[in-house]
Amino acid sequence: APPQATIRRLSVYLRYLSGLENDGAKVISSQDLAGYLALNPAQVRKDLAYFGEFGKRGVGYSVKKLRDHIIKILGLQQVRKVAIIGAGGRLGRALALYTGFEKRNFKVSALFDNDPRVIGTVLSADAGEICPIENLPRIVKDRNIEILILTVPAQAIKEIYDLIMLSGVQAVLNFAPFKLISNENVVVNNVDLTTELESLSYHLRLKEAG
Amino acid sequence: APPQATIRRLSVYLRYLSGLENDGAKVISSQDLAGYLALNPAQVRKDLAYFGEFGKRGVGYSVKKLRDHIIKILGLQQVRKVAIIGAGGRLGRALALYTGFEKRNFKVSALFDNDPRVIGTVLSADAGEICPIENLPRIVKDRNIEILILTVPAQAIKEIYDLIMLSGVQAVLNFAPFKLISNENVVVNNVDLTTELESLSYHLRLKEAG
Ligand SMILES: NC(=O)c1ccc[n+]([C@@H]2O[C@H](COP(=O)([O-])OP(=O)(O)OC[C@H]3O[C@@H](n4cnc5c(N)ncnc54)[C@H](O)[C@@H]3O)[C@@H](O)[C@H]2O)c1
Ligand SMILES: NC(=O)c1ccc[n+]([C@@H]2O[C@H](COP(=O)([O-])OP(=O)(O)OC[C@H]3O[C@@H](n4cnc5c(N)ncnc54)[C@H](O)[C@@H]3O)[C@@H](O)[C@H]2O)c1
Repeated sequence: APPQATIRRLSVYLRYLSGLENDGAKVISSQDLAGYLALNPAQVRKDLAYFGEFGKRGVGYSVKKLRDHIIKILGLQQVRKVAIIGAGGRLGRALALYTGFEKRNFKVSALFDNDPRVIGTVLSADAGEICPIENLPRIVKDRNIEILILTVPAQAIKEIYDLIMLSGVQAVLNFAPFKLISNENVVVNNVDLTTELESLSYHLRLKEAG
Repeated sequence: APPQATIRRLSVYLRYLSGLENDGAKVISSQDLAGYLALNPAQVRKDLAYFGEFGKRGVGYSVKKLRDHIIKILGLQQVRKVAIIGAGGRLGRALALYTGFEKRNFKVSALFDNDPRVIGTVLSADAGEICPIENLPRIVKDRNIEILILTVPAQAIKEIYDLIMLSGVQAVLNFAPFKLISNENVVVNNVDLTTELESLSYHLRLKEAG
């Protein structure tokens, strides 16, 4: 099976190919694709070969065909409905109002929180009002939510874990600094923005050490 | 040199070891560290061996020593000052007000934007008022800013690129969906939150395909 890093690079290729198609480009070589993205051409070829894309020697890949294929591989032909837990908070609100998700086929379709002061607030027409967290299982089923985004404090993760499992959702994107583990029913991606800063700090230290 | 993925796992080990130390644990085996984090014990040992940490056979690693060592490896003994460009926007504002960064030694010390309606706003006492983007090079030097966080639209990246290079900053965390490439002076981490959703969509498609 292709590694996680290959799947993430597919998203980067997709974004670039979409730009190329808009500009009217018909073909692209692994050399050019790699050059623009500061990647290794052999790595690009290896990533695409996992999915049977080998390109034509000396010509490269068809921009349209490759783009359409990556869209299918990532399952992006249909709209994926997303819900945000902690939508009354700072990060939750920023994600709920972000128009960039819809451009790439993710639609924020439900919002949840446990703070009575924010329940009932309407952040956007599509997502409707912020619902109480107890209604999560019912609303996930009613609105066919496929992905839950967690923007609650780390200590709240344990409180809502059972509700998440009860809801039947199969994918979770967790922003709390607490590693939530995938199981056979739910795949979890953990994003810790502070880890991103720590990885930059590592490089700063290397420069300091000379 | 250790791979990027090893550096990111160090952050995860650090977070877990800090919790253990708070609970009074003295030693931990690679088995237990891996078990709790759903990782492979051999991977944990390999990650730590890059930095000369081998643990004692049958006993494991000293929690305190290992934690202190990882803090040094990641360069987290001192406070790293951070500035946010696009601080008047939704994501920028959420990051500017986030108290979690300071707990891990990152201090938001300057805010920038180009929208006259938000310039002069004070989001937090530490960061001061939102400054005009033209003042970036001077303020980065005056306040010893080491990391820039970019939360501007993708098309604004080209506009501010020269100012970023002029500022002399050595590390950038970019949230705009536009791959900014590292060079010999500036290391860049690109975070595309939509790519996180696309990687989850890939797993959803695999389940759909059965
Ligand atoms: N704000 C950021 O930029 C940022 C950056 C990195 C990480 N994070 C992480 O994202 C999470 C949210 O951060 P924030 O700054 O938005 O915090 P916040 O306090 O502004 O928002 C948290 C929200 O979660 C809600 N909540 C708490 N417990 C809940 C529960 N049991 N069920 C439903 N809702 C619940 C709260 O009512 C609140 O609206 C935290 O885990 C934080 O560590 C945030
Ligand atoms: N909001 C989110 O949850 C989210 C999620 C994923 C990605 N992003 C990305 O993060 C970035 C910010 O998103 P947002 O939703 O906060 O947008 P936003 O429009 O709310 O904020 C953008 C801010 O950047 C400022 N800006 C624009 N051009 C500038 C320039 N040349 N110099 C300085 N400041 C400038 C604007 O004045 C505004 O305050 C975008 O690239 C977006 O794609 C945001």
